[in-house]
Amino acid sequence: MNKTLAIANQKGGVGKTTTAVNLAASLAATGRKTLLIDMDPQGNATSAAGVTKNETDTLYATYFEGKNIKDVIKESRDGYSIVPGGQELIALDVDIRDSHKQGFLASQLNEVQNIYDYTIIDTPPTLNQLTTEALLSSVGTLIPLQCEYYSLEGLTDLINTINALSSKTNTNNRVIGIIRTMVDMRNNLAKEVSRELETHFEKVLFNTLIPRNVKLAEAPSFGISALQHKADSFGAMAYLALAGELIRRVENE
Amino acid sequence: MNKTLAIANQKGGVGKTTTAVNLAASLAATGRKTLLIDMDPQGNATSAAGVTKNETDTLYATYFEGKNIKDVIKESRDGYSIVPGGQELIALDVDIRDSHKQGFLASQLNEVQNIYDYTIIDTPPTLNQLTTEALLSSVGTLIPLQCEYYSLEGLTDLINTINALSSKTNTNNRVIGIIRTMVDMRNNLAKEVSRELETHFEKVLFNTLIPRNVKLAEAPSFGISALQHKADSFGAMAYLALAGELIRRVENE
Ligand SMILES: Nc1ncnc2c1ncn2[C@@H]1O[C@H](COP(=O)(O)OP(=O)(O)OP(=O)(O)O)[C@@H](O)[C@H]1O
Ligand SMILES: Nc1ncnc2c1ncn2[C@@H]1O[C@H](COP(=O)(O)OP(=O)(O)OP(=O)(O)O)[C@@H](O)[C@H]1O
Ligand SMILES: [Mg+2]
Ligand SMILES: [Mg+2]
Repeated sequence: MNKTLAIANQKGGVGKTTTAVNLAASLAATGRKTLLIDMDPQGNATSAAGVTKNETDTLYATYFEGKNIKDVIKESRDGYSIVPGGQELIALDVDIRDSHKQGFLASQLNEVQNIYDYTIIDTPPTLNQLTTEALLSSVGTLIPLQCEYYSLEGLTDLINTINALSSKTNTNNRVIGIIRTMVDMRNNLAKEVSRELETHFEKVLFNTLIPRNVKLAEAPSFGISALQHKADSFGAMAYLALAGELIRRVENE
Repeated sequence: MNKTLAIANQKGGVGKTTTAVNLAASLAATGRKTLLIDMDPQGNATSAAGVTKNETDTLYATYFEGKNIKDVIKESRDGYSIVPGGQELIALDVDIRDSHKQGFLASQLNEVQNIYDYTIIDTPPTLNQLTTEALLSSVGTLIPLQCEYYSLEGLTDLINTINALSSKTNTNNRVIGIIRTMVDMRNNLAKEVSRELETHFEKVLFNTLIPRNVKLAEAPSFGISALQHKADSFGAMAYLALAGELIRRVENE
């Protein structure tokens, strides 16, 4: 039943990694077998999963050294599995373009198709080959978005890029939802942007709002999700609610 | 006297564009002739300067069409000039690598060397050819940083990358300073990270703290800086203070 979902937005710092990690932990908490793939050279999701960066194999080993993806999978402390990321992924970004090996990740993921219920892919803040691999491998994309001006500005381009890629390569990735992150409804800017989103993107907008909550920013320094760090925090509960909303959207199709 | 400074950090959403735009406006307010270069395909600095994106020439025209950089410069409403950015810069990123044209921006900037006192370059959240061009053209780099775990994690790598690039290409770019942005000293995480920075990076840390202030997030939707939007806001005053600190560091050498 493996549903592969990409978390993407070329706007930086909108909560892609925070969403990937806390969604994976929440899905695992509902008993669904979940794999997280860190496609970002920064490797933030890898540290958030409690795995030491740059000391463990990444997709570099499966791409250049012929290792099987199953051999690089590590276990987080939150009940989900992870394929680590790190600086060496930059070499993949260059070689996939130069050798025209687009689609490499999709064929790797076939190996684990029957093991997981969900595969979540965290991507870097740029539409490079690594992000393209994630989009090509997915049946759906989640777009985390801050309710601020610069984020709103790039949204339409991003949705067009995702749709154009699917039709060009005849793959079936589509935007499953927009997630409003770090929301502080006390300020007018957030309310205004949120209203714009409700007017123009109503069908794809998730109802769950993720509030700004310091527990979400603290948790990665302990290598765990907010669910483990402080289960009753507003941040942890919001991501559990988001997981519930995602399950309804994806499993009831 | 033109001092060319890059604003860089591959961590997304740390306030690179907000710093570039508000620093340019503050330097202009002190009577220094300032040029802002938007090297980001997102083009956020271009909209913040009140210039309509994708309707005006970018460095694409100077790179592929032989236009002179002086012909693409526009005026902001804040008293600084800007070379616009936008999606078409992605073509430069690919061609600079493929045709080994590193150093193109530095030679373009020679044309305007005697016109400006400061040139500020905003970069995308990734260490690609566009960011490399900015680093190769600069005498100094400013690193905006959020006082949070993921930002701190990538800092040492970033500083090493900047220094390695300078020694490899025999250029004289160095890290002039780290700027703490979106600081909310009410929360312990920010205090803790700030203390870490003071212990390990004291010599390069700017004293000026940029507080989280909604006026900074509102201003770009009007195409102006916070200085114009609300001059007495904490955000606008912090960037004026930062410009003062930068001037002392750079001009008193
Ligand atoms: N809801 C939230 N409340 C408080 N802090 C948050 C929240 N979501 C994310 N953060 C913090 O904001 C910063 C940016 O989030 P994050 O790194 O997840 O974004 P990103 O989109 O993955 O960034 P990048 O573009 O660099 O990959 C991080 O320091 C994170 O801890
Ligand atoms: N001091 C501040 N107070 C409040 N909001 C801020 C502040 N600095 C930046 N912001 C807002 O935070 C978001 C991220 O800032 P900004 O876009 O400048 O970061 P960036 O590093 O340029 O992002 P990218 O990595 O996408 O280029 C923006 O919506 C911006 O308006
Ligand atoms: Mg991330
Ligand atoms: Mg920016």
